Amino acid sequence: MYLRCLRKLQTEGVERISSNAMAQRFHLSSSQIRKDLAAFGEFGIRGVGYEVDALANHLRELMGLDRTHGVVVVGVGNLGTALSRFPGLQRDTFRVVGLFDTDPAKVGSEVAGHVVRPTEELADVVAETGARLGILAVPAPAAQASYDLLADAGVTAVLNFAPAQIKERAGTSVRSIDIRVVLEELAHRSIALDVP
Amino acid sequence: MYLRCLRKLQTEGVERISSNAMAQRFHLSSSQIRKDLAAFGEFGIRGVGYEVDALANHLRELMGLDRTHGVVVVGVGNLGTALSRFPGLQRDTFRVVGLFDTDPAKVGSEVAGHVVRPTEELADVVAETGARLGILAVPAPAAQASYDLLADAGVTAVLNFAPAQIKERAGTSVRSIDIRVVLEELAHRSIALDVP
Ligand SMILES: NC(=O)c1ccc[n+]([C@@H]2O[C@H](COP(=O)([O-])OP(=O)(O)OC[C@H]3O[C@@H](n4cnc5c(N)ncnc54)[C@H](O)[C@@H]3O)[C@@H](O)[C@H]2O)c1
Ligand SMILES: NC(=O)c1ccc[n+]([C@@H]2O[C@H](COP(=O)([O-])OP(=O)(O)OC[C@H]3O[C@@H](n4cnc5c(N)ncnc54)[C@H](O)[C@@H]3O)[C@@H](O)[C@H]2O)c1
Repeated sequence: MYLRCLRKLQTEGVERISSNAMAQRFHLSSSQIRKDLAAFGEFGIRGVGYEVDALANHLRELMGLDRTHGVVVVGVGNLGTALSRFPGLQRDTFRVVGLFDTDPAKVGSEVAGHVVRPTEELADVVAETGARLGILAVPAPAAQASYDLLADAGVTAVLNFAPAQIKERAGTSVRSIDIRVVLEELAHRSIALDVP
Repeated sequence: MYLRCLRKLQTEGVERISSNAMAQRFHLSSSQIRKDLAAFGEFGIRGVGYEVDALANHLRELMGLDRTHGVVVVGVGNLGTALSRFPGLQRDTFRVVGLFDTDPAKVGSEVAGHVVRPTEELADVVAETGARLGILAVPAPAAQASYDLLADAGVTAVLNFAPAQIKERAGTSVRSIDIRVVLEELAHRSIALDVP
């Protein structure tokens, strides 16, 4: 969670921030922040605060997030294509390492520098690349089966976009994303209703 | 926020939940939950709890969320198309009411039952439909200008997917979504590092 806050600050170009300012922005107590960061071996400079980039890098390193994590995408339709082509997923921490589809018209085509492969090859690609993250961008009826395929292949975390309830298996966490939930939060904030 | 929790429960098909169970799941104190819900005129049944659907509907009604909110999408490429075709945005609380693009090849084509219009028509459509929410699915260099267009048209909240820093204007809140932040949280949870 600190990383998420720090990332936000980084995207905004903030270079330094005091624990008080962080406390205000992210709704935490500043003493808790200082305590947690000290536990990571990070001590701010009194009156100045913390250096955002250095802090973020240190936390990422501690959490093993400075390696590149392979991501496989199942379902190369509109959403899958958009995600595969996203510049942020071509290098850095998360990198798309395989694209899979069942449509023979798509298998063999090239998207974002990858050749789309049939789902039968998913387990091999996961084994070769050590990818541990999967994205489901298939239609709802195919969601559970595609999740199972990812779980069988050894993927440990799945981001699901299909509007379907996924029966989770031990060892492969899944999170479903629904843009309506995001729109709801956005709508609340802009109506500025201070109701929880 | 309660609505978000309740929505999750609804998606999981949970019909009843006690304040203790809610407290556990959503990291709140159960007395705070009971107190807040009582302020909304909702009182659980001792030993039984709250009826999830009824509670969600009541809160939505209180917050004015039971109306349909119009959403306009700017940028009808892979991502814009996927979002426009999402079944969850065809009816219910949030409904796509207009699609806009600058590519003459796309303007005039039909996507998800809507004819893609040129961005010059955005202000009119927003005025006619009363849409207050916008989604930016344009390339990064076009993001600020597209946000400004939405703000000028009277949209009050924008969801931005372009990897670009948006200079926010008063009256039109903007939230940028980056799938990497979501992947990061997912990766943490599955590594099960209990570090914040
Ligand atoms: N969560 C959200 O907010 C949100 C937003 C937009 C779209 N969606 C959902 O994302 C999914 C993808 O949307 P889209 O517009 O890209 O759809 P699409 O129809 O364009 O693409 C789906 C792709 O999945 C492939 N496919 C089908 N079954 C498969 C299987 N078993 N294994 C691998 N590939 C398979 C198809 O061949 C196709 O290429 C849909 O379920 C859609 O409802 C969710
Ligand atoms: N936030 C994320 O995690 C994430 C994930 C995937 C894609 N993206 C981003 O979403 C955006 C769209 O991705 P995509 O794959 O659909 O791209 P795309 O190139 O397929 O589509 C972009 C569309 O925007 C249109 N467009 C360009 N300038 C415009 C303007 N001024 N007004 C209206 N329309 C305009 C283009 O004609 C095109 O149809 C990109 O910025 C991409 O980087 C973000």
